[in-house]
Amino acid sequence: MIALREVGKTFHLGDTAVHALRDVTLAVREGDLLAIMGPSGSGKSTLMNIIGCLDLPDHGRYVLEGVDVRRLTESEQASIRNRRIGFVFQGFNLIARTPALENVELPLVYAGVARRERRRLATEALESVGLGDRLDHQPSELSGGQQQRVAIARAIVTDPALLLADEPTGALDSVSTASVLELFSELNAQGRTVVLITHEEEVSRYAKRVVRLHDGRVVSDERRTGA
Amino acid sequence: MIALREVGKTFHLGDTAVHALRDVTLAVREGDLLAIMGPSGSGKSTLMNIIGCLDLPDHGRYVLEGVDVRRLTESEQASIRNRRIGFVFQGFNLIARTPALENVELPLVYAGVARRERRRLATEALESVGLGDRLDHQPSELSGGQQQRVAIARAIVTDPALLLADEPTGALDSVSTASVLELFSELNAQGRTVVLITHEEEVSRYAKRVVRLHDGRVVSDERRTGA
Ligand SMILES: Nc1ncnc2c1ncn2[C@@H]1O[C@H](COP(=O)(O)OP(=O)(O)OP(=O)(O)O)[C@@H](O)[C@H]1O
Ligand SMILES: Nc1ncnc2c1ncn2[C@@H]1O[C@H](COP(=O)(O)OP(=O)(O)OP(=O)(O)O)[C@@H](O)[C@H]1O
Ligand SMILES: [Mg+2]
Ligand SMILES: [Mg+2]
Repeated sequence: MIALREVGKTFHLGDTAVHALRDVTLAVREGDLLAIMGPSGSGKSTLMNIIGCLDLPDHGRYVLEGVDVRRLTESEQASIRNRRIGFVFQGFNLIARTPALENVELPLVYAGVARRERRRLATEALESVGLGDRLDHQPSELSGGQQQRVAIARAIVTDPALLLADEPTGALDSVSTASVLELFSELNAQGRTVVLITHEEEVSRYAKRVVRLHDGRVVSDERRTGA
Repeated sequence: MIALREVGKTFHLGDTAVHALRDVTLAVREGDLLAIMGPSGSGKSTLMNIIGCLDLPDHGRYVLEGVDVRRLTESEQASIRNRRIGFVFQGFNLIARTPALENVELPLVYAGVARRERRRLATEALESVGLGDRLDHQPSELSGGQQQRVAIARAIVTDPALLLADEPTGALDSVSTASVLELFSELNAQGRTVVLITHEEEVSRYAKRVVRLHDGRVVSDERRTGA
């Protein structure tokens, strides 16, 4: 489903170059449940942005469902993102001054879903993360963990084929963390591909495979047996 | 140093009321190293905002260093915050499009510190959190964990009497986490009062005392022996 080959990404700031990713070769099969781990600054979020077509590699190739993403137009990339991928961003990226329910409906708006059905699906998604009583709260009226759960609800509301989640339980206590990871396992059991970025071993335990990054390179890639 | 008595805080949204804090009685001595724990939505950040004079209680009293905060004017509250308290916010709250170094210098600007000395202290603070090579990066050019470390450097740069940190290691790997907590322990050993909000037991282990919140109330308050 996902095939990255010798992918590199370099950021330029004035005359210094930051090699965020170097020579990353990674294949993810449909239905995989993958954890990407590594120290702060090792390139995990950069890798997720490339996988999710939010950014393009400077070197190497990225083939997504058989198509080289460099061949896609901007609007084709946007269309893939909106209809096939659910994102949980490290910073949540909720829309300010907009209630939780509307934030979660947003991907359904892009997908052209009718208002009543959007409302129903978004409400269900928020209930599944324990926020049924916070539908009308705006992000600034929610705790950190509640904002993160709104971001999670938004990522799963379109029932995406590929779920990319960057530190999805970072702001959550252990009870909410377990319940969110159960939710992801369930999506995966239904055939969805799930990629989780995390620095917590507790979270990686839900994964079937763990890829570790260090300084922009893959340093280990282990499939777990009996996971 | 800090004395909260039967403090309550209620948020009103339309006609529903959210009781974020109820009847919180808490005293913190100078030099204490306190961890505040509790589930998502239990009132931890709200409590920190009140302790840091960013918000006022609706009920009860808050006496900070012998003064009832309701007697302080807006500018007196601002002055206490700027000169005596260092904050690490759950959302980091860095200034966009502004380099890390300038973000960290900001509290020193308020304190009237001269330019050359500000530059020196801010550089030192950033080096102490491992970001000596990221001084000119803006927040959008930094990883999640790097942004969090900039927020930490900013909180400690004025060497504050009281350090309030909301989930200060949430985005950090275990190596950076340990190094940040060592830094806080060191500040505490020098006599600074440190209050950490966390949902991670690993972090609470550095504390001398653990206060647990649930639904806006204090449900336990334990001093650790031999910590
Ligand atoms: N401005 C606001 N308006 C309305 N409700 C609010 C507001 N701020 C916070 N709340 C509510 O108050 C409660 C406590 O919020 P708080 O941010 O203190 O929780 P927390 O313990 O820090 O949670 P977390 O661990 O998720 O960060 C939550 O239920 C939240 O929805
Ligand atoms: N827009 C940018 N401009 C310059 N450098 C950048 C930019 N974005 C990221 N970087 C740098 O690239 C490196 C990798 O960043 P990335 O966000 O992928 O790390 P990460 O593994 O997600 O870290 P964390 O665990 O702290 O979130 C970091 O050293 C960062 O400073
Ligand atoms: Mg990241
Ligand atoms: Mg909070």
